[in-house]
Amino acid sequence: MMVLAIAAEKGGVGKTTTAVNLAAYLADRVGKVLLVDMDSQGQAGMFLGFTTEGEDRAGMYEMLVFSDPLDPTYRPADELITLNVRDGLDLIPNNPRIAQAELEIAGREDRHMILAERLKEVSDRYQLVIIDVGPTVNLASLLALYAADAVIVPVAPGAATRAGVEGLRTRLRAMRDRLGYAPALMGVLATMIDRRERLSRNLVPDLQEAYGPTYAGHIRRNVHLAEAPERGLTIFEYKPRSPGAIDYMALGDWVAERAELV
Amino acid sequence: MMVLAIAAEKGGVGKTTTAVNLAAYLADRVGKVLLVDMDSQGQAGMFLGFTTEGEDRAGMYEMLVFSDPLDPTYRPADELITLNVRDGLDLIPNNPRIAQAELEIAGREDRHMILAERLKEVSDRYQLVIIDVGPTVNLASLLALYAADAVIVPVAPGAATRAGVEGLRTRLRAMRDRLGYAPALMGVLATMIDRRERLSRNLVPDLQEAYGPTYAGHIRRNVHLAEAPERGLTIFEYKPRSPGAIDYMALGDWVAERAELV
Ligand SMILES: Nc1ncnc2c1ncn2[C@@H]1O[C@H](COP(=O)(O)OP(=O)(O)OP(=O)(O)O)[C@@H](O)[C@H]1O
Ligand SMILES: Nc1ncnc2c1ncn2[C@@H]1O[C@H](COP(=O)(O)OP(=O)(O)OP(=O)(O)O)[C@@H](O)[C@H]1O
Ligand SMILES: [Mg+2]
Ligand SMILES: [Mg+2]
Repeated sequence: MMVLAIAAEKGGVGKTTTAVNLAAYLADRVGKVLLVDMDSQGQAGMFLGFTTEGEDRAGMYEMLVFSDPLDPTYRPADELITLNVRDGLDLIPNNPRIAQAELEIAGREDRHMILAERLKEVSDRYQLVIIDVGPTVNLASLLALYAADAVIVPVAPGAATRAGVEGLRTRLRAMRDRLGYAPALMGVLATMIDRRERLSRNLVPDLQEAYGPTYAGHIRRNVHLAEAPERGLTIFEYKPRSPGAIDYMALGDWVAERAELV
Repeated sequence: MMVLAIAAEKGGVGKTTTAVNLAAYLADRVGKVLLVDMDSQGQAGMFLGFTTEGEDRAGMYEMLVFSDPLDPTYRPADELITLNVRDGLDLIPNNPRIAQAELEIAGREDRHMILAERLKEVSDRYQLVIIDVGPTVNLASLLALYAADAVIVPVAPGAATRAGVEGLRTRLRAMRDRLGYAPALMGVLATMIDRRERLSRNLVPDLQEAYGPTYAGHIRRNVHLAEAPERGLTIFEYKPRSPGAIDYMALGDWVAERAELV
């Protein structure tokens, strides 16, 4: 099982769009995939048509808080997963209660390892786990990075793009120093690329030069990628021949090869 | 003195762009303005050409941690402000150390009031304080909302836009219940509006209908707004006759009137 985190310290760069469409595409191709939402907004579920309103749906809060096998409140991980949100794709949904979970686990010595341990419980069921990491430096994103084998960083044209990637790399180095582990940087992905705009035209060669083989390609700005989530559909269900669908298929192939999943 | 928070639970919707350009425009018109960066990225300073590399520049970490007047480490608020980043505009910069500050103040009974108390220390110097609030539900954003008299919520076209505003309103209601105070919703601002796209065309009437007099107007998608921060310039310095500059001037006038600053 390979655990891949989609993380960026900048907001609105396409983390959730990438996590959801990558998971949906690879679920058909490489076997069973688990999509993990580590953002308190619960957007990954919403993009697939699951609302977080149904507070009674178990998810990340239970995963983190009822995670100690020696405690009577323990609940096995496989009970807390929403099965078959799409063919071959399961989901751990999230909602704002995760902020409460952070407080409840803050005192545990092993808190940074909790998600990694929970994913180990189900490692025989999935080829790939994809984690949508929220934009903030907090305990939830630390758990996600500690559980991940590798990271993909989406970068959109605009202010301080390179600082976003370097900020994450600095964070990974600090993790390695303090906790003895950090995921590898698998790829830097240019998103929302519109060839008509100078910022987009500059970003692609900038990233290629700075990151070489770690450059994962680019996703064109495509309004269908923004419309699909409103209908709770992946880009492949909504507009399978759109530039967005084509670009995320190319990314999926690039990831499958790098992760030696095919 | 009026304290206005620019907040949205969704990332990348134009919070920092709005905070910086609104502060710069109003600093000329209504008197002295203080821009407060409550986001660990430190983007507000970067948009104005101040990098967070100079770790030795005092800012939000010191504001929060050395804030107890009875403690020998106390440092007065006016010492920690970067003066005259533009005519009539001062700045409290931020950097990732704020995550550390959150841990250091987590045990204090009055932690949610710390920023509000610090701003009171300088209330005789400023007509207006504008706070750029990061996209997450965390202690830093709670302090920002508790210190604010009113909130403007930027909303960009795309997935779950209305849920973003309603999520914030729910949070304000919960604050009122638990802490006995919450800021008023001054305005909902549509951002990145491109008339050629259906999602943009739908968003404006949607918001007008849902929020009536609280609808603050819209900012057109304008590439100059994305280019200006790369040069450390406000939109007024970079392209004063661009659609971005015109739209932010209109917003500034709307805010000045509502806040009775003129
Ligand atoms: N390539 C693209 N072309 C056009 N729109 C896009 C593209 N990628 C994402 N979007 C839209 O941009 C907005 C932001 O994308 P998304 O929510 O995936 O970003 P995010 O990084 O997950 O944001 P957050 O920081 O809030 O978690 C959404 O409305 C999405 O539909
Ligand atoms: N009206 C606009 N037209 C075009 N680009 C814009 C507009 N407003 C903001 N941008 C660009 O979009 C990107 C996101 O904007 P900004 O950083 O202000 O959002 P934010 O909500 O502060 O993000 P975060 O959640 O990371 O704090 C930036 O690159 C910015 O330059
Ligand atoms: Mg997201
Ligand atoms: Mg910002």
